Amino acid sequence: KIPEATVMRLSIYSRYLHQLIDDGVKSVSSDEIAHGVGVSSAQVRKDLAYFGEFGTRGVGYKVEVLYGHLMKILGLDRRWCAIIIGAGKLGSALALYQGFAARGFNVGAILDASPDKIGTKLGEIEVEPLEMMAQRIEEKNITIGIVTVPASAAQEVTDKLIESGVKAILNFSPRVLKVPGNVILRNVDLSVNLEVLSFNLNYLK
Amino acid sequence: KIPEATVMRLSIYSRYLHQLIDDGVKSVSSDEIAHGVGVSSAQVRKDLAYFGEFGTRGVGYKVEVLYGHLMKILGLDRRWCAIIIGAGKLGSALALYQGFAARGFNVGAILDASPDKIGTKLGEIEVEPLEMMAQRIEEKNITIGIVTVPASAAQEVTDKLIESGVKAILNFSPRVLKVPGNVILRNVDLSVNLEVLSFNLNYLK
Ligand SMILES: NC(=O)c1ccc[n+]([C@@H]2O[C@H](COP(=O)([O-])OP(=O)(O)OC[C@H]3O[C@@H](n4cnc5c(N)ncnc54)[C@H](O)[C@@H]3O)[C@@H](O)[C@H]2O)c1
Ligand SMILES: NC(=O)c1ccc[n+]([C@@H]2O[C@H](COP(=O)([O-])OP(=O)(O)OC[C@H]3O[C@@H](n4cnc5c(N)ncnc54)[C@H](O)[C@@H]3O)[C@@H](O)[C@H]2O)c1
Repeated sequence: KIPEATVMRLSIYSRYLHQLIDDGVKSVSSDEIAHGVGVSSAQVRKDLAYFGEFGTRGVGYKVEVLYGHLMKILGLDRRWCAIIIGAGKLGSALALYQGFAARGFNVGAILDASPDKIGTKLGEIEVEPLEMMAQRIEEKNITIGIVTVPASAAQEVTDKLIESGVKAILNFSPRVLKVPGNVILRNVDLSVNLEVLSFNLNYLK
Repeated sequence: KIPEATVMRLSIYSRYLHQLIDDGVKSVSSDEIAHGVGVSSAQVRKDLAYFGEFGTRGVGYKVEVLYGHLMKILGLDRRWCAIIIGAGKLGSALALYQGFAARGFNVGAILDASPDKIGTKLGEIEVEPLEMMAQRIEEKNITIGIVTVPASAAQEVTDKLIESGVKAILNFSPRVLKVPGNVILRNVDLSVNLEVLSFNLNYLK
């Protein structure tokens, strides 16, 4: 099993390599990657070793080749389509966030239960009622459901998403969701970021 | 240097231990913690070993004692106060998120540059103009600045926060910020969570 921290670092390495490509750099060493993203070069080599041999010892890696490999491993050599359930403050901020499209994730539909939200526009997309879920998921080949509803509605919304065919759930609600074994669930709690700050403020004192 | 992934796991262990305290459980083994949060027991022991000896071999850990240690290491044995700059969709969703207060982080003030936002209420707090920054940071002993403004305003807002005395910045804007060496900077990009999903959807295929 690949540690999640490794997958998140691959994402960071790929963004760094993308910057090198923009700057016209042709080859790079693990030391340079390590320095560029703020980890040890041993960590870079360990992370890449999970996926086979990429570079030549002593010569380093060809930037374009390594970048292509990483994007393929992360599944970013294709586009993914997501659906957002809950067009409230968080859901709207995510719907309009340019960072998703830049990494290959499109928002194919945004649904909400409230009449005041249905019919409003978020960028190019119109907020639709929940009844449109199965149709939009099929039409746009949506595999990822993003849950930004209150805790009380989260499990019911998740069950509907899975029934309608999504394969992965990104849950922002403060509720522990139950999903079948063949569905990937990831919970986001932004307070963990604050705890990393409080750890550093406390530890470095 | 403690790996960031270790700090994030300590946060998860502490939440799990909190649940055990609620359930009246008095002692727990590293195997049980590992099983409860979904990592290996070797990982649990390795993470805890960074901070000294906590349990007795063969007997396990006293839940309340270990919980107290972890909260102290994370700096959560005290409360922290944060200020949010940018009362847009994301800033308002963060201002109202109960998860922050539950982990010991209060939002002491919310500022914005736009006249339509100033004077509106988010929960108990009124959105105020940027001129109030230094006063609110001093009055409420604020150490963390949360940046939820557009990329074009992010560096200027960060400079003002640091001038006004914050010690750490949580940046949501898609801009690479420059901060002095004595200020802790953490960038959040929610698309990384989608990439962990695309990795798993791709890898498990
Ligand atoms: N994980 C984090 O770090 C984090 C941060 C901020 C907010 N949150 C959580 O995200 C969720 C949304 O927060 P928000 O500030 O956007 O809240 P909000 O009230 O602004 O938005 C919630 C939206 O969900 C809709 N909704 C309610 N029930 C529904 C249902 N059954 N089906 C479809 N839509 C439904 C509402 O109409 C509303 O538009 C909350 O659960 C909140 O706790 C999490
Ligand atoms: N990191 C992520 O994963 C992620 C996700 C969503 C949004 N974002 C980013 O978060 C930021 C906010 O997104 P949003 O959807 O809330 O946008 P928004 O437009 O709804 O909110 C931005 C707010 O900032 C205020 N503002 C602008 N200039 C300011 C200044 N100089 N000082 C103080 N306030 C100022 C505006 O008045 C507005 O209220 C954007 O940069 C966006 O790209 C990041």
